[in-house]
Amino acid sequence: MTRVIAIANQKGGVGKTTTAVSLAAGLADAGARVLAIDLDPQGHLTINMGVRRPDELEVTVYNILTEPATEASEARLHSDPIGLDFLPANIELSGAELQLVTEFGRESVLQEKLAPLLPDYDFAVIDCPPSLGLLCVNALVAATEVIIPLQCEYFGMKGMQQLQHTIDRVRAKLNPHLTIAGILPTIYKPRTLHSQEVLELVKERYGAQVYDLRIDSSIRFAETPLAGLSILQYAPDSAGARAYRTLARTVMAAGGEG
Amino acid sequence: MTRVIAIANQKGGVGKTTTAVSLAAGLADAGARVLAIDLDPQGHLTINMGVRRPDELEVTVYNILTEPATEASEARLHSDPIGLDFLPANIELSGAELQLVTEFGRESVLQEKLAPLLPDYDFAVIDCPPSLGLLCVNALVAATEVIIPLQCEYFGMKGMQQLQHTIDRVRAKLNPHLTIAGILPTIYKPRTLHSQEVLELVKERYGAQVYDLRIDSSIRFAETPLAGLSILQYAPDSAGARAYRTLARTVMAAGGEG
Ligand SMILES: Nc1ncnc2c1ncn2[C@@H]1O[C@H](COP(=O)(O)OP(=O)(O)OP(=O)(O)O)[C@@H](O)[C@H]1O
Ligand SMILES: Nc1ncnc2c1ncn2[C@@H]1O[C@H](COP(=O)(O)OP(=O)(O)OP(=O)(O)O)[C@@H](O)[C@H]1O
Ligand SMILES: [Mg+2]
Ligand SMILES: [Mg+2]
Repeated sequence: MTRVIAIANQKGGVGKTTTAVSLAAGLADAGARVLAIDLDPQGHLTINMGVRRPDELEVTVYNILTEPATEASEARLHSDPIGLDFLPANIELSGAELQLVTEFGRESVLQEKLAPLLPDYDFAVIDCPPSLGLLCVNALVAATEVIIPLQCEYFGMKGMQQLQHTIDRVRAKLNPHLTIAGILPTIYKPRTLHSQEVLELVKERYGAQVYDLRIDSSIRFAETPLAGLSILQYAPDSAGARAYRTLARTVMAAGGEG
Repeated sequence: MTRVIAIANQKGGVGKTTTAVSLAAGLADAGARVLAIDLDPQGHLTINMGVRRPDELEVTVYNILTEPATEASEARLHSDPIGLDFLPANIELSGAELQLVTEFGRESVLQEKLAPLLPDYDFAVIDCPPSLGLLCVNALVAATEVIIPLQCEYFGMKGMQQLQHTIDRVRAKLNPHLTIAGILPTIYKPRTLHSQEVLELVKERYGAQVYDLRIDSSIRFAETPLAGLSILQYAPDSAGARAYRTLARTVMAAGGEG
């Protein structure tokens, strides 16, 4: 049974794409067969996989979601350096939410389209846009588990309740098996009191749901999309690469109980 | 004529809310009458104005946009320490986009609702969510000008073309007077080559549209929402406060030519 991990948080700029790319790369690095899925019209995961001009792609996730006859495999691309397959996105995807609104079963279109593809993989990792709309809900319905990147700043904390509420509603109505794999502290600034205070608050409030590791802030992360690589290839001996390798090992060891 | 400034960029976490709050505070500090407007369901501008529990508010921007009988003045609140009025938002606002989809003139609901209120103010500053959906389009239709915060990282640059394309379409079809007041480099990390390289690329590509100032990265910004203050009150002598005061002066001096 393929584990499908959604990387979600409606707060912008907290490291969703970076986590999706780095975790997917870490799982592939450890020998797993991995499919990364870009569900954000910004197409940042697609860019990070080395696609220079996402807007020139013929078939993307947009076509999969809005064209019944288009199969997910038709959009599938491969990143040699990172060692995994991915389903790309571009700005066309921003039209999908409006188009899906009136469809029957609009929340499970992605799940249905992925079903024939998933047996080829051990893991699928979905990068979500910064909102809780239909694209994000489609990811949560298709997912077996959710990882929530949480930037260690005050604004980063404020959206958590709303996100957990959305996950609870999806679990109750659409996907009873959905679990929260964990909350991942990201862009942590060790030399600031603010990051420490926020992390302590998050651990107090969410306890064991918070991974026992954190991703420290490093400019190396911002450089990786330019190279079309994940942090594991771009700066293999960096603290960031080590942290995401640890996350990948933790995720693999959890074996899906979430 | 009230100048209405939308702070927009679909990329998440680039400093939209921080710029909206800091600029509005800077304009108020300089003696202007200012209305800040929260158009993001995350309600972060509302939280930054000192509202501890936005979800408990009776009347918000959501009601203004979806209830014809509700006037904008009914949602108006005031921040004493920052010295301005604001229209709050909370998560209910995430339902507005779907509700507006089938309305006639759905793009100009905000503009119509603001019209009776604007004569009380010299400036209105609108904080946009991290997307280019109907909420953002409503802001661009109501606005006289747009300020684009741009984080000096590779991902920060990639959305610019799409944003300019959306602004062009709004100008062509809905709001012929809309101008780009400027592109504001934010969260600049002076000790990194990456920030310098990205800023140079942005200045090369967008020339005079880029403000001749930049907002350097500082953890003080992340602390301000906790205090319900802008950087101008929270750390008045900091580089960040000085930079946003300079921005406010630049905006006032431009007098609306954009
Ligand atoms: N640990 C880190 N340290 C420093 N910078 C980071 C880190 N993780 C990500 N970044 C950088 O911070 C910015 C935001 O990260 P990213 O784009 O992955 O967030 P996101 O949540 O996917 O944003 P969006 O909400 O727009 O989709 C990017 O420029 C990225 O390169
Ligand atoms: N110049 C700065 N230096 C350091 N941190 C900053 C700066 N400006 C903003 N921040 C912090 O970075 C984070 C993102 O900023 P902010 O929330 O204002 O961005 P945004 O574009 O409004 O995000 P969203 O897309 O989620 O609405 C916040 O924690 C904020 O406090
Ligand atoms: Mg992203
Ligand atoms: Mg914001």
